[in-house]
Amino acid sequence: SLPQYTLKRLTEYLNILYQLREKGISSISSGELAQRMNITDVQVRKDLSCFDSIGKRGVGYDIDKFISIIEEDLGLNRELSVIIIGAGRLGSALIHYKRLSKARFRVKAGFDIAKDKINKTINKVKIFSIEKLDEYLKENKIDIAVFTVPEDEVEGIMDIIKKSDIKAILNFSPGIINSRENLIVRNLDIVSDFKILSYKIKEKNNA
Amino acid sequence: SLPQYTLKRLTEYLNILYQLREKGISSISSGELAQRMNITDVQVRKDLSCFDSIGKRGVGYDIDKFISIIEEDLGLNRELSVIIIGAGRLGSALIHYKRLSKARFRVKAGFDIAKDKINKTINKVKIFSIEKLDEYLKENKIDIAVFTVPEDEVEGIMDIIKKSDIKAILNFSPGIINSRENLIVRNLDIVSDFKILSYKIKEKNNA
Ligand SMILES: NC(=O)c1ccc[n+]([C@@H]2O[C@H](COP(=O)([O-])OP(=O)(O)OC[C@H]3O[C@@H](n4cnc5c(N)ncnc54)[C@H](O)[C@@H]3O)[C@@H](O)[C@H]2O)c1
Ligand SMILES: NC(=O)c1ccc[n+]([C@@H]2O[C@H](COP(=O)([O-])OP(=O)(O)OC[C@H]3O[C@@H](n4cnc5c(N)ncnc54)[C@H](O)[C@@H]3O)[C@@H](O)[C@H]2O)c1
Repeated sequence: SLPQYTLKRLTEYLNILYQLREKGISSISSGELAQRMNITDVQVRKDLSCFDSIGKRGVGYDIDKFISIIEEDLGLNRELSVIIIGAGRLGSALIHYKRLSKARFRVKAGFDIAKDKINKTINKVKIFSIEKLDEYLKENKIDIAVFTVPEDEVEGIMDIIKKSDIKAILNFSPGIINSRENLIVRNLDIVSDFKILSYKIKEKNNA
Repeated sequence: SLPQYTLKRLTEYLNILYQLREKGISSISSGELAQRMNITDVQVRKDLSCFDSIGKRGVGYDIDKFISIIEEDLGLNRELSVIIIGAGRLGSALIHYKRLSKARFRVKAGFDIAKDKINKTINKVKIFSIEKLDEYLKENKIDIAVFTVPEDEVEGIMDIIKKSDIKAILNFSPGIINSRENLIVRNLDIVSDFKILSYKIKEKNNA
């Protein structure tokens, strides 16, 4: 089982590798990957030591092979179905986000409470009333639910999700939802990324 | 200088600590923090060993003290000014996001190209024409620029940002912007979080 931060790094390697492949570049050394990631060569090679078939050190890693090995390891060789709960600004940004479907995460439906959003179609995704969520999940296999609703609405929606076969939640709503035995939860707060920038700005000012 | 992943963990500790403080809890042990973070006790204590004034092991860390030490270390004891470039779905979600201003990141202005968005005010933030960005940055001290524009627009906007005194970019637009000597860049792609969920779902299915 991959540690949390190796997992995160692997998704970041993927982003760099896709970009290089698009430019027609076919191989990359661990040193160059480390430089682009702003981490040590040692760290990169440590991460890749779990994959013995990636390629030879020194010669550089073959990018296509590298990509397919990480994708396979992350389980990205299949489609995962997604619903967006709360089709507001953030929810609709995700429904429109092309990279999501390119990465094979299919948004199957959205749910909302507002009359002017229900029964509309956004980027081919139908928005249903939140009242229909329970029934929808009985009739449709959904892997991931995304929460983009106001904070107070989370608890009520969690009651429905917990009874369903949904495997994981990506939570953008304020408040931490705890993972439980049958439900993987990832809480995302963009403020953390601002705080990381705040530290780096402070560091640079002190330099 | 804190390593990348310690930095990320510190922001995550903060989120947990705020939540506990709101519930009126005044102390927490490294073991309990580790459990909530789903990481090892060893990792937590290793991260906190850089802060010798946090508190005694065994007794648990005082939450108020813990919070103020991390906040100080991350440079969060001051306001940072932010502009949002691209006031669409994602950009306006950030302009409305209350937690951002609570964490003292002040959105001073937005910029856009669409006639129906320019000269509007969203959540007290004025949206200017992108044509005015150059001049605005000469007259206003801005710390962080957020990019929430379509991919092809990034390069032209980068030309303006590079000439200004902006210290850091938080980039949501597709494509990786490389950090350079005088500019800190953080590229964020929510697809990575979906990929992490994909791995955890695959792992659970295999268990
Ligand atoms: N995690 C982050 O980094 C981050 C960033 C921005 C916003 N947010 C949060 O995400 C949430 C959404 O932000 P937004 O800007 O899109 O707000 P929004 O108001 O545009 O969207 C919220 C949507 O949820 C709908 N809704 C309300 N109650 C509902 C319910 N019970 N069931 C289904 N839908 C319901 C609303 O009708 C609306 O369409 C907010 O809580 C905001 O604080 C988080
Ligand atoms: N990183 C992520 O995880 C993530 C998630 C969702 C969307 N996105 C990306 O973020 C971007 C914005 O997404 P969105 O859903 O808000 O799209 P949107 O179309 O609602 O918003 C884009 C805004 O940029 C404006 N714009 C276009 N050209 C401009 C220019 N030259 N200068 C200033 N403003 C300009 C548009 O008028 C529009 O208001 C897209 O590129 C999208 O792919 C990234």
